[in-house]
Amino acid sequence: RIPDSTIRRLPAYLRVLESQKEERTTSVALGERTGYSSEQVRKDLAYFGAFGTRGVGYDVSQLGQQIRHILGLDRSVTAVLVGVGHLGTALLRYTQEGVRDVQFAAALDNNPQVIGGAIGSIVVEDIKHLESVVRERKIRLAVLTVPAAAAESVALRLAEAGVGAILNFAPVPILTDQDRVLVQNLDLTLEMQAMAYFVTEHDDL
Amino acid sequence: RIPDSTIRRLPAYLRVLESQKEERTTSVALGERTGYSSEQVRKDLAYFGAFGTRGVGYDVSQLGQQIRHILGLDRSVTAVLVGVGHLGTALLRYTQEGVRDVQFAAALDNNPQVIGGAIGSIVVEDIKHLESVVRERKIRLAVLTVPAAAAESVALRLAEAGVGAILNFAPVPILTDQDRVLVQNLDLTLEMQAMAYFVTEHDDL
Ligand SMILES: NC(=O)c1ccc[n+]([C@@H]2O[C@H](COP(=O)([O-])OP(=O)(O)OC[C@H]3O[C@@H](n4cnc5c(N)ncnc54)[C@H](O)[C@@H]3O)[C@@H](O)[C@H]2O)c1
Ligand SMILES: NC(=O)c1ccc[n+]([C@@H]2O[C@H](COP(=O)([O-])OP(=O)(O)OC[C@H]3O[C@@H](n4cnc5c(N)ncnc54)[C@H](O)[C@@H]3O)[C@@H](O)[C@H]2O)c1
Repeated sequence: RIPDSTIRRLPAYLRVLESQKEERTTSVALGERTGYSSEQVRKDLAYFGAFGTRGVGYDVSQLGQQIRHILGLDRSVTAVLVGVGHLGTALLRYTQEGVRDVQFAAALDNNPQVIGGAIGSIVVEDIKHLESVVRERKIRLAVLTVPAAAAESVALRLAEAGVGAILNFAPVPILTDQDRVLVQNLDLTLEMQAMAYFVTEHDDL
Repeated sequence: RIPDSTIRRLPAYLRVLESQKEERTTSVALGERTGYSSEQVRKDLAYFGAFGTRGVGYDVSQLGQQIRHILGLDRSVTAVLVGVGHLGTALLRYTQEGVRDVQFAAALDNNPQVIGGAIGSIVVEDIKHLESVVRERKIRLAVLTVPAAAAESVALRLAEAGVGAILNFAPVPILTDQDRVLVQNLDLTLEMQAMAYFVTEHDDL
């Protein structure tokens, strides 16, 4: 079995491989462009039998296909987005611009002024249809971009309707006392905090 | 010196510590709530001398303060956001909602209909003032949420004005042939891809 922490790094390797023009790459090059050490890259790739050839490295297109297969991207993943406000709209538009491997099959909201509007090819539907949308379209993944106050109640409905994972942007923990649904909390300010370190002066630690 | 990969994990530990009610925690608990292994947590914390007490763990408030100091969060970091569209607006609002450690000191756009508008306490300014805004307010960090076509030219102006790091959301690489300014590319669909793995069926790998 491949460790979860390795799986979480694979999309970053895939991004680099897909934006690369050369036919071959090395663990050092992949490391530099993703921020991981070259040992970490070698270790991760070895889990699924990609060892590369000493002195020559890895074949870019073959490695990309291997990672796509592992992530299940060769079988397209459908997701539902709930909360079509500023962040939700930006995400819906972004996943329809160019080749993004995850497509939204539905977008839900509770505001009558938002319901019925189109974002690219997706028409926003009323959240009252959440259960039937998730079941009929076999949706396994949800992205939650509702205000903090609505997050837990919407997450409970998604879990009961059968999603397997939720990417949560609301700044509150959700579904904390169960472990059937995978919850990933994302905080864009965390990225900013990490960068703050690199631009502020430091006394000797 | 603390390795960059450790620094990148510290904000995630800080989030967990700050949402914790208990007075003590352990590397296992921190690992579970952030997704890293407990060995990784112990190794990271040991870099700055936080060893915890065997069997008792770490003091939550003390560890939080240590991490805040290392990340330079006890000296507030000011940032500029460029491109006040859907994503930019969501980020500006979010960083003003509750205690977020990074504050935006300015928001810039080139659309006359956006300039002069207020998002919380921030009034959007014209991007033609980029240089003077960065210099006069001593801004070291920039967040780029402009369309792909504008990303490189805006990034060059930010670099020349003196920012030290850019968090880039546009789906194109920027400032690739220099290494004075730190660039971090962020792709929210990467998180979705990693989660897709956990919800799709896998043949034996
Ligand atoms: N994690 C991060 O880094 C980050 C960054 C920006 C925003 N956020 C968070 O993301 C969320 C969305 O932010 P935004 O700026 O897009 O907010 P917004 O107010 O623009 O959008 C919220 C949307 O959710 C809808 N909504 C509200 N209650 C609902 C419910 N019960 N069911 C269905 N839809 C509902 C609203 O109609 C609206 O369209 C907020 O929780 C915010 O704190 C997080
Ligand atoms: N990385 C990700 O996961 C992710 C997710 C969503 C969106 N995006 C990207 O983020 C960017 C913003 O997305 P959005 O949905 O908010 O787009 P948007 O069109 O709503 O916003 C873009 C804003 O930039 C401004 N702008 C355009 N050219 C400019 C220039 N030269 N100088 C200053 N301002 C300028 C526009 O006036 C507008 O306000 C896009 O590049 C999009 O692809 C990335």
